[in-house]
Amino acid sequence: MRSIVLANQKGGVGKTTTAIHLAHGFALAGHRTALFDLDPQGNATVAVQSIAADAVVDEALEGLTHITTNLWLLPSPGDGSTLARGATIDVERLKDLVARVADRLDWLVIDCPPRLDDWGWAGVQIAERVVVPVQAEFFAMHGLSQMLASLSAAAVEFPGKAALRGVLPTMVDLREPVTMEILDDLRKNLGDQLLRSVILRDSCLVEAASFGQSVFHHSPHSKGALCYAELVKELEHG
Amino acid sequence: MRSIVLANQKGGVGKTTTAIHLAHGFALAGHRTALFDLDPQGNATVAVQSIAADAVVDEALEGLTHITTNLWLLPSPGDGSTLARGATIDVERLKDLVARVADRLDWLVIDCPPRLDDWGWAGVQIAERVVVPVQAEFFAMHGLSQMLASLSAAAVEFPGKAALRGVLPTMVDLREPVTMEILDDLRKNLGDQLLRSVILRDSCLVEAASFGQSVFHHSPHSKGALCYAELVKELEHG
Ligand SMILES: Nc1ncnc2c1ncn2[C@@H]1O[C@H](COP(=O)(O)OP(=O)(O)OP(=O)(O)O)[C@@H](O)[C@H]1O
Ligand SMILES: Nc1ncnc2c1ncn2[C@@H]1O[C@H](COP(=O)(O)OP(=O)(O)OP(=O)(O)O)[C@@H](O)[C@H]1O
Ligand SMILES: [Mg+2]
Ligand SMILES: [Mg+2]
Repeated sequence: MRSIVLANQKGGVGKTTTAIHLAHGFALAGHRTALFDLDPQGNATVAVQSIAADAVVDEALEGLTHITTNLWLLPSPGDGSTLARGATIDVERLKDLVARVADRLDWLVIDCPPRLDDWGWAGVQIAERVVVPVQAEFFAMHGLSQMLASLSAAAVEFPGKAALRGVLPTMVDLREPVTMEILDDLRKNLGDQLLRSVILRDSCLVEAASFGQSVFHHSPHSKGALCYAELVKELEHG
Repeated sequence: MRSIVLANQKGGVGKTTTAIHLAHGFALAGHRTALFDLDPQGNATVAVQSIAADAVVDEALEGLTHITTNLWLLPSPGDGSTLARGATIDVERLKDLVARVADRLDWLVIDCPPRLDDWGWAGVQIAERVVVPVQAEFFAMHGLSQMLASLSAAAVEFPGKAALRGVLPTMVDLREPVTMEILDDLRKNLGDQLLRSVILRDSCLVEAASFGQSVFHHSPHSKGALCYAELVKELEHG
């Protein structure tokens, strides 16, 4: 089983949107996949509510919810209420679950909250590799170097985990003139640490989430669907 | 002294951008203002580094940094490193500071991290009023109702604090056809809880932040500057 966590302490950069579409993309490609929602806010859990459509969903797997063909979900730990903060995470129990499902899954995709708190830190220590979504904006590099430094430290603290798979530019708006300049900058600064794929800004992605669907069902020919399909391929072959 | 906190558990909705421009806006309007950066990530602290330009900045105020005319800063508590997580917050000491500066300031503006953790919760309990920035997107209402429920609970737990001043649509992109529909929806659902002001999407805001400046200096005639000027007026008279 290969595992990948979406992590960035910056808020609203597309961690959840990417986690959902990687998980569904791997599943559609025929890989048995689990999506772990480690964010008490539960955005990923909500956004896949209607993903099943007409699929048969009754294959038990260690208490994970079977949500569509080839795809299981570990739902969000919180009821999402901010008054449920301080819900303590049992990392050992989580590692245990990962160990139990490892031989029955091909892929594990993990969504984290922003600010790398306990839940985010747990996500980083149970995943072999990390993808860091980043907005193609001026401000992106500042928080990014901090984030990459933290991941290097994590990779030392948790041998075999938290290795950087790559940085993923998200919400890329080609109507904004500075965007190409920023992508160039990212390539110069990151070299091979920058993934080949880029996720273009596409309101179909937002719309799909509001229907509890992935864009692969909701708008399969949209920019969002095409970009995430590319990313799935890139990570399959990585 | 009037106090306002920017809070929303959702990431990347414009809390920091709004906090900076409210603080600078009040200062430019002649009000003595403090900006408290309660986010260990320190985005606000970084984004005002060059705000001083040529202003005289030497008026001591209880250990706050005098950053430009009429504007003081309580810098971020973290060095921003995610490895500094678990830095414990001393809420009593923070309340103490607020009490000491109250008679020498007209406005206090507080920036919070996403996910209403300890630092966010502290922000909510030291501010009389809360502004909740929200992206004008399909998904916005879901997290918002949760957020407003948490704030109602906070207002009960901390009498005289955490009263909702209003919800502020941010990053409003008039090129997106569904935007007007979403704003209409917000107005229907929220009524008077929705502020009159709306912050349009404007890359000048991102650019200004990358120079450590506010848009009022960097691009004073931009959409971003005009929108935030409107918001400052609305809150001054509220
Ligand atoms: N490529 C895209 N084009 C347009 N909108 C997008 C795109 N990717 C994500 N979004 C939208 O931007 C918002 C933020 O995305 P998302 O929730 O995935 O970010 P996040 O990093 O998980 O946020 P948080 O830090 O709060 O967990 C959502 O409303 C989402 O639907
Ligand atoms: N009106 C706007 N137009 C264009 N870009 C904007 C606008 N408001 C904010 N941004 C940009 O969007 C990104 C997120 O904004 P910001 O950092 O203020 O959100 P936040 O809610 O404080 O995020 P976090 O949850 O990580 O603290 C930043 O790069 C910022 O420069
Ligand atoms: Mg998320
Ligand atoms: Mg912020």
